[in-house]
Formats: sequence, C-alpha cells, structure tokens
Amino acid sequence: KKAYVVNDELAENIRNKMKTKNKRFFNVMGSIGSGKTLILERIAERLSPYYKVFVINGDVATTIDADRIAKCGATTVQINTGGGCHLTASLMQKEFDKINIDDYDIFFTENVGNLICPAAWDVGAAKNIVVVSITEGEYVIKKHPIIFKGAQIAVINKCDIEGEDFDSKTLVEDASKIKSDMEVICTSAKTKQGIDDLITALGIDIPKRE
Amino acid sequence: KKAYVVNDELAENIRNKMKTKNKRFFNVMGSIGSGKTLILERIAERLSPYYKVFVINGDVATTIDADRIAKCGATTVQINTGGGCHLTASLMQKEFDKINIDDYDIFFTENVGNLICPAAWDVGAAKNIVVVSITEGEYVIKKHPIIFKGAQIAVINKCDIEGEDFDSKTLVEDASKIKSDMEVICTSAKTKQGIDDLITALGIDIPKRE
Ligand SMILES: Nc1nc2c(ncn2[C@@H]2O[C@H](COP(=O)(O)OP(=O)(O)OP(=O)(O)O)[C@@H](O)[C@H]2O)c(=O)[nH]1
Ligand SMILES: Nc1nc2c(ncn2[C@@H]2O[C@H](COP(=O)(O)OP(=O)(O)OP(=O)(O)O)[C@@H](O)[C@H]2O)c(=O)[nH]1
Ligand SMILES: [Mg+2]
Ligand SMILES: [Mg+2]
Ligand SMILES: [Zn+2]
Ligand SMILES: [Zn+2]
Repeated sequence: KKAYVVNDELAENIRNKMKTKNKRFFNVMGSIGSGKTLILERIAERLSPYYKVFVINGDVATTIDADRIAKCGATTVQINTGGGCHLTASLMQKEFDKINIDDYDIFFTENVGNLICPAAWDVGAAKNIVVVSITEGEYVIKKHPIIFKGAQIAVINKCDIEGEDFDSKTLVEDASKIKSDMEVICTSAKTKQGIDDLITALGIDIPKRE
Repeated sequence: KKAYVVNDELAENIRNKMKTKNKRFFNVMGSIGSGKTLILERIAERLSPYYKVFVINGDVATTIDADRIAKCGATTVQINTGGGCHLTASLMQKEFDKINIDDYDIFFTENVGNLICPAAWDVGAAKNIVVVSITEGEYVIKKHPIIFKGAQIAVINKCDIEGEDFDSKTLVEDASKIKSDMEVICTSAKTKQGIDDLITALGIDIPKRE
C-alpha cells in the first residue's frame, strides 16, 4: 500500500504545481501499437506553431518514440523502464527536475503500451487519455474496464481502416458505457481525422485548419 | 525475490509432471488484440478431431475468450485476474487440480494481453509462444526484447492485411535476431495461413489438410 500512497501524494503535488503555473499536463496510455506515438506526432505538428510542447516517452527499451515526436516540433525525452510496465509520478518528477517548467506550455507523457498496470499509477496529469485501435478487436474496452474508469478521454484510433474486419461501433458504445462523462473520440492518426477534436477535448485552443 | 522463487519451483513441478504423463502444455502470450484467441480457435478446430484439448484463458475481466474457444471443440476455463497483469504457475496449478490431467492430451494457456509482465512469470509450460500482429507497427518486437528472449516461438499474425500500411518483414527480422533458435511463423488466423506450421512447431502430429 505504501508505494501507492507515496506515488499519489507526489502526483497530487505535480498536478497542483502545473495548475499554479497554468500549464497543462496529459497522460497518454493505451495498448501496444494502438497509435499513441503517431497521435502525439500529429498533435505536436498541430500545436508547435502556437505552443511549446514537451513530451516524456516511456518504453521498456529504445528511444524510437521520442525521436519520432521530436521531428514534429516538440521537445522530447525518453524514459527506458528496462522492464517496468508503467510510469510513475516519481519518474515524471525526475524529468521535470531536469528542465525549467516555465519554458514550456503543454506537457504530455506517452505511457508504456499496456492497458493494465498504468491504470493504478497516477502520474499527476490533469487528464488521462486511453488509446485503443479498431484492429485490436471489438472487446478490448469491455475487457479492460479499470483503465477506462480512470480516464477522461477514450480515443479509438485507426478508423481509416474501418470495414469488413474491423469497426469502431462497439468500441464507441463500450467506452460511453464506462462512465457518463467520458469523451469518446474516433481518430485516424494516419489521415488526421479527429485530431483537432482531441485537441479541443484537451481544452487547448488553436486556430482552425486552413 | 521470494515470490519468483516459489513460482519457478512450482512451474518446474508442473513441467515435470506434464513430461512424466507425456502431455504437452503451451503458454500463449502476446499483445492485446494480436489474435491469440483466434489462433487458439483455429488450433482447437484443427486438433480436436485427433486430440483432447484443454485451454486455460486469462483476462482481467469477461469470459469472452474461453467461450469463443469452447465453440471450436476444446474444453476451456476462464481465469479473471480482476486487475492482475499476468498469469502464474499457482494459477495454473489451481486449474489443473480441478480436472483429471489424464482426460486430456494437449494443454494451452492464453495469457493476459501484455508484452511485459508475463515475461517474468514461468507458468510451467514446455514452450512459450509470443504473438504480435503487423497492425501494431514494425517496432513492437524491438521494443519488447525480454519476453521474446524467453520464448521458443514468435508468431507474427494478421499477415492477410499486409500491404501499404503494415508489413511483416521487419518483425520477422527482429524476431530472428533475438535468439538464433527462435522459430518465427507468419500467420493469419483469419485465413488459416501458417496455422499448420505453428502446430508442427509445437511438435504435434496431425494429418495434412485435405
Ligand atoms: N492505418 C493506420 N495506421 C496507424 C494509425 N495510427 C498508427 N498507425 C500505425 O500503427 C503502428 C503503431 O503506431 P505507433 O504510433 O507506433 O503506436 P504506439 O501506440 O505508439 O506503439 P507503442 O509505443 O509501441 O506501444 C505504426 O505502424 C503506425 O504507422 C492510424 O490511424 N491508421
Ligand atoms: N484480419 C485479421 N484479423 C484478425 C486476425 N487474427 C485476429 N484478428 C482479429 O483481431 C481482433 C482481435 O483478435 P483476438 O483473437 O480477440 O485477439 P487476442 O490477442 O486474443 O485479444 P485479447 O485476448 O483481448 O488480448 C479480432 O477482431 C479478430 O477478428 C488475422 O489474422 N487477420
Ligand atoms: Mg509509441
Ligand atoms: Mg484473447
Ligand atoms: Zn505492471
Ligand atoms: Zn504487470
């Protein structure tokens, strides 16, 4: 129990600090390969002309994801957990201690690809976003209720390949059933469908696309 | 440390018992929605005319997977972990204690969808199989080396949708690099491509398809 208590206290600190400084911090969780990074690439492209974006990537190994997002205008840092299956508030704090928070406007963390363990570890974000993709099948939300209960936004990605094998309908219904105030957004990080809707749901203002 | 030691001793017990009784027990791990269940449905359909197959399904919630496989001729049981992110040897032993091992020939467990935690928990199987799908992107194996190091067979699934967005080439290369004796099999649980190859890699004899 002790580890969770310590973690949650630190998470609350982070949340308060970000609020006082009028910064926004979001935790992007989701299944392996659901499109978390490509979505963050699209968000970074869209926001970078107007805001300074900082992204903390979490993965067992490699810096592939941080490098991808860095090419889209955000400042990134990669945490390699070595085997750890989720990020924690203290891992966030360690990264925040290395930078000047005032140099940035919007902060994201891409959590480790896993729909179970990250649900139990509050990282101090203002909102939790959970990304799944239609290619994982129609039951993925029904089977992982806990992580969705702790989320404010459910993203259903890869909607560009909707068709004979895969569809979003059941996933949208299941996400909406989890909690009445859940924002459910269908996206395609490939075609950029839904990316502006997601940015709006995060409460970030940007000029409309041309 | 203690929990792992106890688990590994029990796993060794299970492995020895299965060997003495000349039964085969396989642990199917993999990413969420990679196709573990559909692959087991195909295997159950293919083996059930010749062998008695028993499948232990592990998921956070629901009995969806056990019910699907039961329709294909296997006897199944569903473990709901409630929030646990991996199966263990003691969870296997509990299920084996409820049945007569001699009533079956081949045993499978479908582990919880997760490429991290199950790597650390030996369940007593003769072989570990890890399933990923091409829709998760080309880096999924590079990013999760640990679970593949402990596997004998890497399955790359959903190869029927190979094309512009997704392909298997990098995944096959990465799986082969992890260890020289890794069996790498490309499958489509939808079209049944590669299912017989997988059954052969498990060391199970079946008559050729008509
Ligand atoms: N067709 C299609 N492909 C997508 C979409 N989003 C992501 N992909 C592809 O899906 C694969 C995985 O995307 P990533 O962005 O790496 O996914 P991720 O969730 O960050 O993956 P991990 O960090 O490894 O868990 C890549 O091949 C992407 O090109 C989408 O909306 N449509
Ligand atoms: N096109 C195609 N779809 C597949 C294939 N294998 C599985 N699917 C689909 O992928 C989705 C997930 O398949 P499942 O068999 O439930 O995957 P799983 O790995 O057991 O999922 P979890 O147990 O929830 O982690 C379903 O919609 C399947 O129909 C395949 O080879 N090709
Ligand atoms: Mg990623
Ligand atoms: Mg399954
Ligand atoms: Zn974990
Ligand atoms: Zn775990």
